[in-house]
Amino acid sequence: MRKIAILNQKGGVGKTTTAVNLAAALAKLGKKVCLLDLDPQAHASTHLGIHKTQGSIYEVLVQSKPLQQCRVEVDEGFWLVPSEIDLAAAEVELAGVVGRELLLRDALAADSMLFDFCIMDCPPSLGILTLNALACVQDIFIPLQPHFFALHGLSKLLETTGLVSRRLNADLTVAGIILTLYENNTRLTQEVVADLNQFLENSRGVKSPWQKARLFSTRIRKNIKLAECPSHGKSIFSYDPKCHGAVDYTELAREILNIPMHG
Amino acid sequence: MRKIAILNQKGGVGKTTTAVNLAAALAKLGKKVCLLDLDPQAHASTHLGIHKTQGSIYEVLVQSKPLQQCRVEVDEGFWLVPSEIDLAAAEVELAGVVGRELLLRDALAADSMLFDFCIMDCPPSLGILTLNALACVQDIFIPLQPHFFALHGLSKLLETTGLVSRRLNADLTVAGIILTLYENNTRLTQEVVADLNQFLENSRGVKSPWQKARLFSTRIRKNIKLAECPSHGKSIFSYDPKCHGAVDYTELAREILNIPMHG
Ligand SMILES: Nc1ncnc2c1ncn2[C@@H]1O[C@H](COP(=O)(O)OP(=O)(O)OP(=O)(O)O)[C@@H](O)[C@H]1O
Ligand SMILES: Nc1ncnc2c1ncn2[C@@H]1O[C@H](COP(=O)(O)OP(=O)(O)OP(=O)(O)O)[C@@H](O)[C@H]1O
Ligand SMILES: [Mg+2]
Ligand SMILES: [Mg+2]
Repeated sequence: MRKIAILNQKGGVGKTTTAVNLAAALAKLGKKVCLLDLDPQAHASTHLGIHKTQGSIYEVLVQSKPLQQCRVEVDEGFWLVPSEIDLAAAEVELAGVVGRELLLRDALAADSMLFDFCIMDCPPSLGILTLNALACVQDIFIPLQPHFFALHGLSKLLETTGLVSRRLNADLTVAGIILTLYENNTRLTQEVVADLNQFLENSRGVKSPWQKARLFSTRIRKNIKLAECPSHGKSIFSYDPKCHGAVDYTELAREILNIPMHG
Repeated sequence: MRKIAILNQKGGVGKTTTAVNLAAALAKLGKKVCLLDLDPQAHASTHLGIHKTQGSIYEVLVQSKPLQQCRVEVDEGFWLVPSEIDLAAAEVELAGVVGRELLLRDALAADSMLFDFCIMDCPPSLGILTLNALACVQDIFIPLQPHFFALHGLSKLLETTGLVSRRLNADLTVAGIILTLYENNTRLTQEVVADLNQFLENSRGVKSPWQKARLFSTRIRKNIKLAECPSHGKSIFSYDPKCHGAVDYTELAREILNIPMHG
């Protein structure tokens, strides 16, 4: 099972939009996908019209409830473990717990259901919830809006992945950066993309979790449909399967699966 | 001194852009303004090209350093107390401290320097840093992007203001909602604005901190200049004083000061 954390401590850069629609795209391509909503604001859950019924990720982390009991099937091959607002309390409740960053890893290890992909939507912080994701995934995908603060936050994010990789999870790698809310025609976008490419170039020779990180060639263009579909409790594929948002997330899923776009 | 928290736990909705440029606009209109950067990601500080030199809000909250010693003058009548990444640790360090939500209130009470406005840029969460702001301000301004999750987060935010108002700060009121990243031509925008207006209408009769909250008539339009100026370490007024971003934040400042736009 390939485990992927969708991570960026900067707010509002398309983490949830990416987690939900990439998971949905992979399921449409025939993969079996589990999405974990790790944000107390529960936007991924709300996006898919799901409220906690049988259990939430809060109960998994704080009360050791099995993932199996909390998981709901959203669509064919597409499962969700929802979040709830109580998860905000977890950061304080877990503060003193031994191995508090490894609770999700334990929960996944105990889970018998098989998936091709487990995708985790992280909150806009590098706190205990995000650390739980980092401690058990192989890949980090970083959605990034090509604005000024993009580069600033990136070095702090990478520093954290370095720490987790050394202390908790030797398998951790930054697979790549997904450009989101992409608008090609601005000079700011071009400057930030150039800076990012430069940064990734410079990291190639030095051993680190982001040594092989790349800019995904698929860019998620700004498309109002992606902002509309959460209000209908749907992924973009159930809402408007022909719009740019759907095209872009399908293309990203194919890139991740290494299937040629028209192959 | 009028104390204002710029608050919304949703990420990336223009809190920092508003805190910085509203503070700058008020200073341009002759007011004496202090901006407090309460976000460990220190974007307001970075936006203005300031790194902590003599002290940061972390030392104020955790080590009781006087605000006076940390404050830097950014521009005429415009002062900043910067943040730094160590502030992220404060949430854990302060977890057990008695009266941990009242540390900023104490610091402001001990501050002898007089300002017309103290504006606080809050992080995208309702944790201890944001609570410190809520425990000592009179007004909350909520920057809000008219997208689906806007309304969802709003009720949780208001619930928190209710708690703080009852337990810690009877003066707390939600003054208003500032529409940000505003693009008039989408149906989604119109729907969300209509829902917001409805919600505010319904709240009029019930005693609560948001009973008199209004939608500011000034809307901050999407303008790439606002995204560019942080990379130059400037407010919009030093970067491009004639662009829409500068016009909108000046208009917002005037609305707040109750000066007619052309009066
Ligand atoms: N490509 C896009 N085109 C248009 N709107 C988008 C796009 N991607 C995201 N949005 C909208 O932008 C807002 C922020 O996106 P989203 O909530 O996915 O970001 P996030 O990084 O998960 O935020 P947070 O840090 O709060 O978790 C949402 O209203 C979303 O619908
Ligand atoms: N009116 C606008 N027009 C264009 N870009 C904007 C506008 N307002 C903000 N931005 C840009 O959008 C991004 C998010 O804005 P900002 O950082 O102010 O939000 P925030 O709510 O403070 O985010 P966070 O939750 O991470 O603290 C930034 O890159 C900023 O430059
Ligand atoms: Mg999110
Ligand atoms: Mg901010």
